[in-house]
Amino acid sequence: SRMEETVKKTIDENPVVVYSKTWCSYSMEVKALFKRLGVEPLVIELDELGPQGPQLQKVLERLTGQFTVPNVFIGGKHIGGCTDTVKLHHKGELTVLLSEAVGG
Amino acid sequence: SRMEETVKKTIDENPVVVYSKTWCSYSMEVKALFKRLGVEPLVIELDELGPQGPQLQKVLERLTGQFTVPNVFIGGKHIGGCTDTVKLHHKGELTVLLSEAVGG
Ligand SMILES: N[C@@H](CCC(=O)N[C@@H](CS)C(=O)NCC(=O)O)C(=O)O
Ligand SMILES: N[C@@H](CCC(=O)N[C@@H](CS)C(=O)NCC(=O)O)C(=O)O
Ligand code: FES
Repeated sequence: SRMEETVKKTIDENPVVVYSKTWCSYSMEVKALFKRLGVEPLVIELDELGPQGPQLQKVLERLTGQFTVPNVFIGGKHIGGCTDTVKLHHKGELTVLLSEAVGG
Repeated sequence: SRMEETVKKTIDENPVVVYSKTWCSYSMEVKALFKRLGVEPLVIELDELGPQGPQLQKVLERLTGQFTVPNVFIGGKHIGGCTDTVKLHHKGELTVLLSEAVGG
């Protein structure tokens, strides 16, 4: 669908993408982690898109199997949610992924 | 207001009360913590109450200064949110409050 193409394009063209909800603490945590690492992800707040928000969430579910927020992509790859991203960071793997994606 | 009276009554009559949202991970975390401690709070899911949900959130804000979920009460006292409850637990104070409230 058109929306699926838009999401794929967004994920491919931006090194770090976070689909989020403004009032969700898990989304805030992931955004704060990237900020601490000096990375500025492209953040898409699903609750600020009106009816397109829930539609986008369904598209993300079709593409990744994950309906929930935050939904994180690095270097075009689906990473997962907040707990997945934090786990990668604790293993020292997040900065590696980020430098590959952002370093280009 | 009537709703304020209902909330005050609920908080006074139940040793542990959590105002929550079903799909919120912070609310899930606080509910899971109580479960691990063998406590069964009265859980009120604000997103299952229709239009009363947001009204209740406003009443909780008027009574406690806190609009966000989870909103936790123990022994009739306002505790705060997820981070507040977890902090009390780490300090060893949560189980003391719980045994006073639940012990009766
Ligand atoms: N373990 C996941 C949990 C994700 C999750 O359950 N997110 C909630 C909000 S905190 C969600 O998306 N619920 C459904 C929704 O809000 O549409 C993570 O760390 O990201
Ligand atoms: N530090 C607070 C954060 C609470 C918070 O921001 N909660 C969010 C959901 S995770 C909220 O209630 N947002 C507004 C809303 O959902 O109505 C806590 O630990 O409980
Ligand atoms: S909505 Fe509460 S942690 Fe996401």
